[in-house]
Amino acid sequence: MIKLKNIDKVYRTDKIETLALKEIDLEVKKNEFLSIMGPSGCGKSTLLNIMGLLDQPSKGEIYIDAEQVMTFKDKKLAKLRNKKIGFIFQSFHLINDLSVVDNVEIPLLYRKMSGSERRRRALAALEKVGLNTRTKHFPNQLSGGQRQRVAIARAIVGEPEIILADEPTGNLDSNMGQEIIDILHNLHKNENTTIVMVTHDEHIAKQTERIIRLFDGAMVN
Amino acid sequence: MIKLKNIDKVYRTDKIETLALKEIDLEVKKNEFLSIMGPSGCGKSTLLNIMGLLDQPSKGEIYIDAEQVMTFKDKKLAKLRNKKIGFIFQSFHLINDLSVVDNVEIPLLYRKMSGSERRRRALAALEKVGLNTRTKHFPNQLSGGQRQRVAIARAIVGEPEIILADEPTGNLDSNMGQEIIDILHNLHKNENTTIVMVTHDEHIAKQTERIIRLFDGAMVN
Ligand SMILES: Nc1ncnc2c1ncn2[C@@H]1O[C@H](COP(=O)(O)OP(=O)(O)OP(=O)(O)O)[C@@H](O)[C@H]1O
Ligand SMILES: Nc1ncnc2c1ncn2[C@@H]1O[C@H](COP(=O)(O)OP(=O)(O)OP(=O)(O)O)[C@@H](O)[C@H]1O
Ligand SMILES: [Mg+2]
Ligand SMILES: [Mg+2]
Repeated sequence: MIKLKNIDKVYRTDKIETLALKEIDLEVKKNEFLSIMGPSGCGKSTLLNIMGLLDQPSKGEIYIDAEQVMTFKDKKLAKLRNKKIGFIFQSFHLINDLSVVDNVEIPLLYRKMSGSERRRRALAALEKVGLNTRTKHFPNQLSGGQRQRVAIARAIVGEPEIILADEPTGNLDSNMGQEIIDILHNLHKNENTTIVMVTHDEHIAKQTERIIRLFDGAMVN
Repeated sequence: MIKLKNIDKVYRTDKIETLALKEIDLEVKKNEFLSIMGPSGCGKSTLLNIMGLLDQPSKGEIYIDAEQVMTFKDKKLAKLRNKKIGFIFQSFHLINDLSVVDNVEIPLLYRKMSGSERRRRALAALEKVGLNTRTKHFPNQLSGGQRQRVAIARAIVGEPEIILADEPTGNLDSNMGQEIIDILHNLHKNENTTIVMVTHDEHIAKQTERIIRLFDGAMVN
């Protein structure tokens, strides 16, 4: 489903060059539920962003569903992303000027769907994450864990084939965190969703099918 | 050190009134290390913001170091905050236009101190949290956990009497998270710092002296 071949990623600031990813070879099978773990700063978000076509590698090849995407123009990449990938960002990236329900509807704007059908599905996704009493709030009127859950609802509302989740439970208590993981497991089992999840929580990672570990930009074992 | 008497906090949006805190009575002794736990949305950040004089309660009294602060004007509150309180925000609140080291120097701008002494102390705080190779980076060039550590360095750099930490390890792997907790324990032991920490991690909370639990805005047990 997702294939990365010999991926490097270099970041340059004024003073420092960081080799954030080194020779990453990774294949994520269709309908696999994979966890990625590793210390703070070791390259997990960078790897997920590259898988999600949000960032370009400095070197290497990427295949999404067997399509070679390195040659795609921006417009074609965006279309593929919107069609196939739901992304839960580590820092949520909610739109502050839009209400919670409007935020969650955004992925559905790319589809042929009536406004009332969009609203129905957005509210259903918000119900799943326990936020049906906060639909008209704005992001700055929510707790940290509530914002995280809006980001999760937005990623699942379109029932995408691939979900990339960057530390989806970091701001949640253990009960709510487990509820979120159960939602992901249900999508994995019932909708055949392919899921790649970055997490710092061993307990959560152990509930997935495979754990890969990064250290200093490289895969270990 | 911090005394809250019969604190209520009501938030009003267009449609919904939320009683975020209900009749909170809490005394934090000098040099105590207290944890606050509870489900997502139950009022922990609201409670910490009120303790940190960043938000006003709708009802009730607050005493910091025996001074009744409800009558203070904004300027006096800000002076007390800068003098006595270091705050680690759940969403970090770093300044994107300033480098990492400039962000960490900010609490020291309120003191009589040379520029070189400010820089020396900021770099020492960044060394403690493992970020000495990132001092010239900007916040948007950092990983999530690195941003969290900049927020921590900024809160401890002025060696304040009170540290209020809102989920300080949410974006950190367990090793780095424990390093941060060790830093807080050292400040508690060696500098007699009073620390109130919100956390979702039972393992971390058990290492502190007392755990209070919130549910739906009220203290339980
Ligand atoms: N500015 C605001 N306007 C309206 N409601 C608000 C506002 N800020 C917070 N709330 C509501 O008050 C309640 C408590 O929020 P708070 O941020 O204290 O929760 P929390 O315990 O820190 O949660 P988390 O663990 O998710 O960070 C939440 O239900 C939230 O929706
Ligand atoms: N835009 C950027 N410019 C320069 N360096 C960057 C940039 N983005 C990330 N980095 C660096 O690349 C490294 C990897 O970052 P990344 O965000 O992938 O880490 P991570 O494993 O997700 O960490 P965390 O667990 O803290 O979220 C970090 O050391 C970071 O400082
Ligand atoms: Mg990250
Ligand atoms: Mg909070």
